[in-house]
Amino acid sequence: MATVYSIVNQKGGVGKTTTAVNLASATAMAGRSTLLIDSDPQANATSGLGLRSQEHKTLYPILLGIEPVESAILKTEVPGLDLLPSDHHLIGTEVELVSFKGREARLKQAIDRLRAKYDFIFVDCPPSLGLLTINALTAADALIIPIQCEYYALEGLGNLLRTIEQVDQAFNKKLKIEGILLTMYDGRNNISHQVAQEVEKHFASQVFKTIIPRNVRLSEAPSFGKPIHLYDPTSRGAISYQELARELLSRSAIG
Amino acid sequence: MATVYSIVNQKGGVGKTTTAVNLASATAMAGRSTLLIDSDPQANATSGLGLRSQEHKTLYPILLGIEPVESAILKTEVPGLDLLPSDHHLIGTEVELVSFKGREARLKQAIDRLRAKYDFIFVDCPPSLGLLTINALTAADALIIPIQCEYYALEGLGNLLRTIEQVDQAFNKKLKIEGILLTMYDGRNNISHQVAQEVEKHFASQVFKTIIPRNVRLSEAPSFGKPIHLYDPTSRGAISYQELARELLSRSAIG
Ligand SMILES: Nc1ncnc2c1ncn2[C@@H]1O[C@H](COP(=O)(O)OP(=O)(O)OP(=O)(O)O)[C@@H](O)[C@H]1O
Ligand SMILES: Nc1ncnc2c1ncn2[C@@H]1O[C@H](COP(=O)(O)OP(=O)(O)OP(=O)(O)O)[C@@H](O)[C@H]1O
Ligand SMILES: [Mg+2]
Ligand SMILES: [Mg+2]
Repeated sequence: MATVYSIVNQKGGVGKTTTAVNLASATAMAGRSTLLIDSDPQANATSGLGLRSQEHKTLYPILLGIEPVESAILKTEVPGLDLLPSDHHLIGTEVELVSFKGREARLKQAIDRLRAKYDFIFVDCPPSLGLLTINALTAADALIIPIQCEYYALEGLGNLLRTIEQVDQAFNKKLKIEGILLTMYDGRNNISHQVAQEVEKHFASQVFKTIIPRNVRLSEAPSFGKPIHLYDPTSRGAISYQELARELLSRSAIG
Repeated sequence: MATVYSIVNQKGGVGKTTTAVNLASATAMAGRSTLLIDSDPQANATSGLGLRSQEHKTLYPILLGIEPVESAILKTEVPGLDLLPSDHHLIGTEVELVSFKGREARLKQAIDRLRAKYDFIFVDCPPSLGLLTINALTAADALIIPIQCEYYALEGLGNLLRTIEQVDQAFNKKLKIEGILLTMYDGRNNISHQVAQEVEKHFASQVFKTIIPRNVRLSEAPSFGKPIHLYDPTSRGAISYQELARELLSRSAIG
């Protein structure tokens, strides 16, 4: 049975998609069958894996109940990694789902049909606390929260934890935080040190030991439609996401 | 009469808030009376100017029509720059305003009462295309679109232009794009060159001549609650935002 991780943070540009694409491909390369669900209308995770959303079925008709979830799943270039793509129509769900009964659990219903087929399911989220993110919080077993090592990224953490608490009580009693992931860490600048220290002080045991460094190869890989392990497997970016996958696997092995 | 500029892009972390705070303070320091409106529930522009939103009235009761807009305006440390702050309650407007008549024009109604008092009004937006951003598009005379010089940031441009077109036809006939602003440009890496060339190829005359370089001082300034001109006036970040203000002023002088 799959463990479902949602990758969330309403602060923009903190590395949600980069983490979703590269962590999912690292668990697949470690032999665990993995599904990545792109629930962001920007469809960055979809193009980051080299797929064009205009050519395929996407999450949009699945959430509206028009298509069965199995019909939208695509194979990717990474053996063992499938993708459920997104496209810009997903912007409409924020309004169209408002009148649906159980609107916050549409994604959960779709995912529950797939759990038996995968070891891991990851969900990439948009930078907001709207209905798409609430669906991802309701569907998840655990959350991965990327935090960029910058000042503004610290500010949003309070709002996010408040929202997680509300979803936990209302829709998903077993929801837990798997870990807070420090991203774009640049040892040469003070701000990175300060933010990392601040996060470790407040969240100690919930912070992943793996820290993702700022590495230009990670920002180049999406323009080739490849995860970092296929674009530049010896880069610091690739090594750090493999370390993260090992850390996650060792936790779930015990779990 | 003020010109109203909204700073928009649903892609996260592209430099909307950094542009809002530093461009608004640069126009104020050039002697133009300026108001910055923070319409992002993350309230980064509010803290970037050293103010704590918990202690003041914010945009939230203004949009709901409970308080007059004048009552929430604060002076900042920068002479000639006022702020209309935000706080996390603003997340609620996306749902609470849905049943209001003219819900997309609530911000415009508030701003129209202030136009006579300022030369420039800037609106910082959240990273989404929801009701808060639609309000900012409806209220604006012109748009400033920051684009990070990274691959994923290029992808979202199509969606944004589609939404602008829809708002233009439905709610704001005179809306125009003032300019596309290239941000976090790093001359040492290929991606920055490629993205800048791509944007200039497609949008030629609409791209600001000023390019904002990646400059660590810009990411340090918010932790001191100061715009770059007060934190490090001789930094490349400060100089580039002053250049941008001059470019904007020279356009509006002719306009
Ligand atoms: N560790 C890193 N080193 C260098 N660049 C990175 C790193 N992680 C992410 N990036 C780049 O930073 C930008 C933001 O990352 P990404 O798009 O993954 O964030 P996000 O949280 O998914 O953004 P959004 O909020 O828009 O969904 C992208 O251009 C990405 O390529
Ligand atoms: N030119 C720059 N050089 C270096 N760092 C920058 C620059 N511009 C912005 N930053 C930093 O990058 C991060 C993202 O910028 P910012 O928060 O302004 O983007 P945003 O588009 O407002 O994000 P959001 O989508 O969450 O509202 C911040 O930590 C900011 O300090
Ligand atoms: Mg993303
Ligand atoms: Mg912002």
